[in-house]
Amino acid sequence: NIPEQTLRRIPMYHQILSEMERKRVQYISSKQLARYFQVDDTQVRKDVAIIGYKGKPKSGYSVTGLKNAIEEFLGINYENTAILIGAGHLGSALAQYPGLKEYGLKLIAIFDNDPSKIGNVIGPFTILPMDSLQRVVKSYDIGIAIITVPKEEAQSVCNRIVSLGIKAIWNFAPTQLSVPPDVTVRNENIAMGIAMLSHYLKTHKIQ
Amino acid sequence: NIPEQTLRRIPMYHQILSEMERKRVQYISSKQLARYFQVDDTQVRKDVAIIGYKGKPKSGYSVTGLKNAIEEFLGINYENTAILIGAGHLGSALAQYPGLKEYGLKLIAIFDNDPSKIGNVIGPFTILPMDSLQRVVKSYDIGIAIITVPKEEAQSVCNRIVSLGIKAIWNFAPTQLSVPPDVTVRNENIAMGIAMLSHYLKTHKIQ
Ligand SMILES: NC(=O)c1ccc[n+]([C@@H]2O[C@H](COP(=O)([O-])OP(=O)(O)OC[C@H]3O[C@@H](n4cnc5c(N)ncnc54)[C@H](O)[C@@H]3O)[C@@H](O)[C@H]2O)c1
Ligand SMILES: NC(=O)c1ccc[n+]([C@@H]2O[C@H](COP(=O)([O-])OP(=O)(O)OC[C@H]3O[C@@H](n4cnc5c(N)ncnc54)[C@H](O)[C@@H]3O)[C@@H](O)[C@H]2O)c1
Repeated sequence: NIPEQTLRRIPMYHQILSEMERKRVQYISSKQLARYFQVDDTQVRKDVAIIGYKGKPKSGYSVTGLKNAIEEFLGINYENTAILIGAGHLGSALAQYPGLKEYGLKLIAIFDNDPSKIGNVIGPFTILPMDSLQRVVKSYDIGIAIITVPKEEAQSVCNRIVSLGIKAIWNFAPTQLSVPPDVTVRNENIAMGIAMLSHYLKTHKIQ
Repeated sequence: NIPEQTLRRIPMYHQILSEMERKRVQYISSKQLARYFQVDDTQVRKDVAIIGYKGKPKSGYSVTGLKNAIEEFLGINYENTAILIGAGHLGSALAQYPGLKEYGLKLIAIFDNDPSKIGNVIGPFTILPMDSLQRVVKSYDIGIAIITVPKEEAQSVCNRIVSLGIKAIWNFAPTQLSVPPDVTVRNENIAMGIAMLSHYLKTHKIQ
């Protein structure tokens, strides 16, 4: 199993390498990469070994080579199809976010149980009722379900998704979902961000 | 310095304990808590020591006691005042999110540089122009700035915020911000979530 710290760095490496590529930089050393993360360059070399990139010329890693290796490692070249449930504030922001596609996530449809929202259009999507969930999941071989419903509703929505055979859930509701062992849940908990910032401010308060 | 893994778990402990409190559960053992995170109960005991909670009766930790200790540790009882820059899809979802308040973040004002947005209302906020940034930051002693502008604009917005004396930045734009050493940046990178899910699907593909 890959350490979470490494997995956390990998999309950031990808971000940095994409910006380097845009600026036509050809090579980057492990020392230069390490500076972005306040880690030691041996840690960067360990991460690169986990990614499975072999190139190591004297002048450092090839920016394009390492970036492509990351895309291969993350599987973002294989398009993952996704559905989104909960077309509220956050759901509609995500549905219109071009960044999803950049990371290989192809959103197919969005669902909601509010009759006043069903039939409305968000970007290229028409909000569908929950009873058409089964039809869409079956005909598109959906890999990922994104949950952006209120936390009280999240478990029951999750149960429905799991019963349709979806194996990966991206959960934005601030609650722990219980799922069978062959299903993975990735929680996005914005409290994490607030907690880190307020802890920093509290410990650095110049009073 | 606290390990990131521990800091990642702490808001989740808070979430679980709040739900237990709602269900009137009085005590919880380190073994029970450990089950939520697939960690060993000695790791939970280490985390609780970092949080600074001393209570350890035979029947486990007091749910309310540990929850309050976490709130103290995270500083979420001290209200942190915040401003948000970039009233687009994500910015307006965040501005209307009641979860910010629950974690002690008091949003004071939202700003944008698009003339067609300035003056519009989102929830309780009127979108302000960037020229009134200085006035608001000075009169409210702002602790945190939330950046939800496109990534090409993020560094210049960040420079402006830092020049006004703000020490904590919550950055949603997928780019690395460079800041002076006494400023902390918390990056929310949704690519991380997509990367973990697509990596899981790729390695568990049932062909
Ligand atoms: N808004 C944010 O910035 C933000 C940030 C982080 C996390 N979250 C979390 O994301 C979730 C969504 O937040 P929001 O602000 O978009 O809320 P919201 O109320 O604007 O949207 C929720 C949507 O879910 C729909 N819904 C409710 N129950 C449903 C069900 N059983 N089946 C299908 N659809 C259902 C509602 O009709 C509504 O459209 C919440 O759990 C929230 O805590 C929100
Ligand atoms: N929408 C999402 O779900 C989502 C998810 C993750 C990350 N992000 C990131 O968050 C940021 C915002 O995304 P969005 O989808 O809300 O974009 P958006 O285009 O809807 O909103 C951006 C807003 O920033 C304003 N702006 C641009 N330059 C500015 C400047 N110099 N000063 C002040 N305001 C300025 C624009 O007028 C606009 O209102 C982007 O960097 C994006 O990559 C978005």
